[in-house]
Amino acid sequence: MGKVITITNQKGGVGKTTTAINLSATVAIAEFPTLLIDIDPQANATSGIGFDPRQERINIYDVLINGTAPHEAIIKTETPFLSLLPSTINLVGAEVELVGTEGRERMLLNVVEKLRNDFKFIFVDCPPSLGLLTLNGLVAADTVLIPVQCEYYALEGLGQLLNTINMVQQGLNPKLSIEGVLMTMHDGRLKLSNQILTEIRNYFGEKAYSTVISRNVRLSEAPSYGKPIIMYDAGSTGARSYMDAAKEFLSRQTNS
Amino acid sequence: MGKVITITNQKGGVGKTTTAINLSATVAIAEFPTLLIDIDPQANATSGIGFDPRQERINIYDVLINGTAPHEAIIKTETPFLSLLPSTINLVGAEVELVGTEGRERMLLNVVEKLRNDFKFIFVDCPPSLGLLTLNGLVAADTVLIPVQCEYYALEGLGQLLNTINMVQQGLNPKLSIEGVLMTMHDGRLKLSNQILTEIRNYFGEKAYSTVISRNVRLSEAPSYGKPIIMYDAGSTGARSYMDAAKEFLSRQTNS
Ligand SMILES: Nc1ncnc2c1ncn2[C@@H]1O[C@H](COP(=O)(O)OP(=O)(O)OP(=O)(O)O)[C@@H](O)[C@H]1O
Ligand SMILES: Nc1ncnc2c1ncn2[C@@H]1O[C@H](COP(=O)(O)OP(=O)(O)OP(=O)(O)O)[C@@H](O)[C@H]1O
Ligand SMILES: [Mg+2]
Ligand SMILES: [Mg+2]
Repeated sequence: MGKVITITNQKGGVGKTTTAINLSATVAIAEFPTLLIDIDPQANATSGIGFDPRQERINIYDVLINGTAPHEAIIKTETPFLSLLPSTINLVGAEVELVGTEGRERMLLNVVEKLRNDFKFIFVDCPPSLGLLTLNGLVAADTVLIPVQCEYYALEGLGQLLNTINMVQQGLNPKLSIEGVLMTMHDGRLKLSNQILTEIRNYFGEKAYSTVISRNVRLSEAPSYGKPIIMYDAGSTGARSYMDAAKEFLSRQTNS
Repeated sequence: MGKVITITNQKGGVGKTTTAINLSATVAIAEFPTLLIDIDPQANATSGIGFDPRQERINIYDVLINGTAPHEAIIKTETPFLSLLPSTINLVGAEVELVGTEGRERMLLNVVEKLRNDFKFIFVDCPPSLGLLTLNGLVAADTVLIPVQCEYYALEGLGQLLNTINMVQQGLNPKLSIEGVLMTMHDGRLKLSNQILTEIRNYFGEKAYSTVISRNVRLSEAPSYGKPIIMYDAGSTGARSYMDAAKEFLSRQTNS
C-alpha cells in the first residue's frame, strides 16, 4: 500500500518543486517505486524533470477532469524507479471550471486510490495557493511535507497553512497528518537564515526535519537540464542535502 | 491624474512584494504622492511595510467586496509620501465567493478610479497566481511591471503571463501596456544568472529595464523590521538597486 505525501506551502518560491523532484528522485534511487504527481498549472515539476509541458500528451487535466485512467498518463523518467504524472498549462482554468461540481475536492483522492498498489511512495507538487488544486492535494494525502524557506516572509504564511490543514483534518480528510517541515535555501553565513531555522525548530519541535537544505546553485541549474540533482551532479552539496533528506524521510516511515 | 502600475508574475517568490514595497517607497521619497495597494491574501506587502495583517482594520476586502470607501482603508506609512491600502488574510475566500458575480473583474478598477486624483503613482502587489485577484490587478492597471528572477523556472511561466496580459488587452482593458521587465535576485558570479539576464534582454529588448536588482541580504532583512530598504539601510546594495530602478521608472514616464 503506497503512501501519499503532498508537498505544499502557499508562499511562493520556497522550494516546493525542487523538493518534490529531488526527494522523490532520491527516494526512487533507493529502489522504492515512486510516483511524482504535478498538480501545479505552472508545470515546473514536469519541465524540471525533463518533459516539455507544452507538448501534447495525456496529463493530469485529462485524469482529473475528463476521467482518463491515470495509468495512461503516467510516464517513466530517466531516474530508475521514478515515474511522473505530468501537469499542463490548461490546468489553470480548472479552479473556475469546477466551481459547483459535486466532489471537486476529492478528484485527486479518487485518482491516487487507483495507484496505491503500484507505488511505494506518491509525492504531489502543489501551486503557490490555498485554492482547489492544493485542497485536492491535502484531501488525497496521508501526510503533508511543508518546505519552509529560511526567510522572514516564510514565517508569516505558516499560520494560514496550518489552519487550512486543520480544516481538512476536521472534514474532508481526518487521517491527514504532518510528515514534517523541511527548511530550504539555508545559508549558514546569514544571521536571518539561522534565526528562522531556530524559530521553526522551536515551533515544530520533532516535526522539523533535522536535515536542512542549504542554498546551492547546482540545485537551480539542474532543472535547465531536465534532471534531478542526483542525476545532474551527485557530488554537489545540493545532492547531499537531498540524500540526507531522503534518508531522514525513510527512517521516519519505520518509526511512525 | 495618477498612474496605476500592477506588479505581477504568477511564478512564486520572484520578488513581486520586495519590488512593490521598495519601488513605491523610493519613488515616494522623491516626493511623488504614492499609494501601495496589497491584493495578495498573504498580505506580505502589508506586513513588510510594518502593519500586522491579523490586526482588525478596514482593508482591501471591505473596499472590494463590502463597498467601503477606499479612503477609509488607506493608512499613511512612516515613509514620507507613501500610503498603503492594506490586505487581509480574509481575502483568500474572495475568489470562490465572487464566482458568478457580475463585474467581478472590475472591482479594483472601480476603486482606483476614485483614487487617481490623490496619488501620482498607485502600485499594486499581486498573489502568485493568474486568478481573479491578479485579473483585477491587470484590469485596473495602466501598465504592468513584471519582476523576473534570474532562475530557470522564471522563463517557463512568462509565456503564460504574456498570454494573460494579451487576453486582458483584447477585452477588459485595451489600454494596458507593459511598463517593463525588472530582473531580480541577480548574482553576477553565477553563470545561470547571467544566462537568464541575456535571454530576457534578447526577448524583451527595450522593455527590459537596464537596472538589475542584485541579490542582497539586507533586502530580505528589511521586512522583518517592517521597513522599506531605503528606511532600513539606505547605504546597502539593495537600496542602491531600487534607487536606480526608481530613477529608471521615473525617466521612462517622461519618455513615453
Ligand atoms: N536549495 C536551493 N538552493 C538554490 N536554489 C534553490 C534551492 N531550492 C530551490 N532553488 C531555486 O529557487 C527557485 C524557487 O524554487 P522552487 O521553484 O522549487 O519553489 P516553489 O515553491 O516550487 O515555487 P512556486 O511557489 O512558484 O511553485 C527556483 O529557481 C529553484 O531552482
Ligand atoms: N534582491 C533580493 N535579494 C535578496 N533577497 C531577496 C531579494 N528580493 C527578494 N528577496 C527575498 O526573496 C523572497 C521572495 O521575495 P518576495 O516575497 O518579494 O517574492 P514574491 O514574488 O512577492 O513572492 P510570492 O510569490 O509569495 O508573492 C523573500 O524572502 C524576499 O525577502
Ligand atoms: Mg513550484
Ligand atoms: Mg509577494
